[in-house]
Amino acid sequence: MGHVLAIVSQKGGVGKTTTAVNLAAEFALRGTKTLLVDCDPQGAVKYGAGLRSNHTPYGLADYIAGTRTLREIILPTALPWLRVILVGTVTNESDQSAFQELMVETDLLPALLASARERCDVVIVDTPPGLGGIVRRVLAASQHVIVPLQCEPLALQTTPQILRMLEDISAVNDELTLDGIVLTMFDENSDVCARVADYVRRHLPANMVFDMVVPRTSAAAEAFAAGQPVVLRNAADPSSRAYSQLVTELQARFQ
Amino acid sequence: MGHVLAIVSQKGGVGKTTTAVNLAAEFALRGTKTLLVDCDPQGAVKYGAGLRSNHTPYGLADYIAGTRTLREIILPTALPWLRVILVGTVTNESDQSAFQELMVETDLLPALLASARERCDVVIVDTPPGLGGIVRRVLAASQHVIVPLQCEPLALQTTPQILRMLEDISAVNDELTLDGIVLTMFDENSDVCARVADYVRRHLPANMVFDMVVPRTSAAAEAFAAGQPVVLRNAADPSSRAYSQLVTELQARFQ
Ligand SMILES: Nc1ncnc2c1ncn2[C@@H]1O[C@H](COP(=O)(O)OP(=O)(O)OP(=O)(O)O)[C@@H](O)[C@H]1O
Ligand SMILES: Nc1ncnc2c1ncn2[C@@H]1O[C@H](COP(=O)(O)OP(=O)(O)OP(=O)(O)O)[C@@H](O)[C@H]1O
Ligand SMILES: [Mg+2]
Ligand SMILES: [Mg+2]
Repeated sequence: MGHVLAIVSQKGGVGKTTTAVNLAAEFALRGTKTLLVDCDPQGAVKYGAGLRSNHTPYGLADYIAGTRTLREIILPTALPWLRVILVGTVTNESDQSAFQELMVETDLLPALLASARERCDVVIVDTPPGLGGIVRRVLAASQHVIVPLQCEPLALQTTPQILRMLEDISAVNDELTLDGIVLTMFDENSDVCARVADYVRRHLPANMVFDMVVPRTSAAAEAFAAGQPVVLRNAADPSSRAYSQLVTELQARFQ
Repeated sequence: MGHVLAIVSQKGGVGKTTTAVNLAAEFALRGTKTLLVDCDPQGAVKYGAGLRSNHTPYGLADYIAGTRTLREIILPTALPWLRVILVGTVTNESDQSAFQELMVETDLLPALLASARERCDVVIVDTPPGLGGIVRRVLAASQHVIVPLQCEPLALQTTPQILRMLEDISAVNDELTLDGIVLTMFDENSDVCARVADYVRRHLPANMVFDMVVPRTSAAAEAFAAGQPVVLRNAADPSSRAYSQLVTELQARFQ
């Protein structure tokens, strides 16, 4: 039985999508059968997961609306062991509230994640920022969760919000484990970053924060322009090595 | 009659809150009667608007729920001409979906913004990331809108989504004007940034993108740790000067 790993944060722009696509790619590079699911109507996974250029635009939104089958929305990527489910055609709609409402009500999402873990070793789920209904539903169906934390004061100040939510959801899903907080976009030349990282390590339990840190690198940001995860595009980049280290740790835990 | 200016983006972490608090503070520094309203349940305005340390936790969520009056939620700040309405106690709740549903249904939000523009010269509204129902309601009640665009490939790729929404809303609110896209967190040492900025200027109409650019500076990020807008805390910082330039342009338009 595989594991469903959700990537969540109360704050926007902290590296959820970057973390999701790179963990998925790194697991797949190691021969782990991996599925990456995009639950964010913004649909950013599409731009970073190494899809073929002629892929269909359909995805999760089309499946839960009943207009596409599961087989039609599971897409191959540049990696043999990585499949992706995009968020789908909701990305092109200017009113995304219908998708959000459906995601909160439908049983198709938990069923999809449950059956995916039967066929895959790891299912990684990217989520929209905030503590909305989509994130709640995804967490209720997950066994693992990672919270990327950008090393900036504002991201730190709102972190209690997501930790409170995780506590709340654990009450209804006793399988849910917080694997940890991953410090992202760490700039070694910035005092601000160093202070935030130091504060997090001093004030949170040691096992709640991963030792590795994802550095801010131009290769990580540029990878989205090239449509590929940085671990695939530039394995030697410090951000790739950090994600590789994170996967080594996760593999040990998922045994 | 004052103007309601909404700060929106489909993407998270692009500088919406930073732009909202600094525009509000800069208008107030110039003697413009300004109200800053936080509609994002994450409640980040609280950390950057220069509030007094003993302020109440109540705000918009408490007002639309009927538990607090308007007078109780309008807070003074370090600046005489700046008042703030926080998002309120929803920030402490692990389930924020009730707030989101109420915001989409209530008439109290449009009524609040309409009456605020009668008493103030400028009302600036911070919003949650994405194209959800809260953003839609705020845009329906606004006359002006600014879209911060972080100079990174992924932010650029998802920009058509917010432009589509703005077109959609303009059909129901003919007062709504897109004042422009503001390039944020511009790092002059980064090729990625330069390429994104250049692409934006070449592919969008010239009047759609402000000439000024907000540079990435540590003072702007640190300002949130100090609880004050950077224009107030460090007026000489390049990010402060950029926001000051933006206000000069907006003042000319709002005449
Ligand atoms: N290690 C890194 N180095 C440099 N840039 C990074 C790194 N990680 C993420 N980024 C960039 O930072 C921005 C935000 O990252 P990303 O989009 O992954 O965050 P997110 O939390 O998924 O955002 P959203 O809230 O919009 O879903 C993107 O432009 C991304 O390319
Ligand atoms: N000009 C700047 N220079 C340096 N850091 C900046 C600048 N503008 C914003 N930041 C930092 O970038 C991060 C994201 O900015 P901010 O929180 O304002 O974006 P947002 O769009 O409001 O995010 P969210 O989607 O979570 O609401 C914050 O940590 C902020 O301090
Ligand atoms: Mg994302
Ligand atoms: Mg914000």
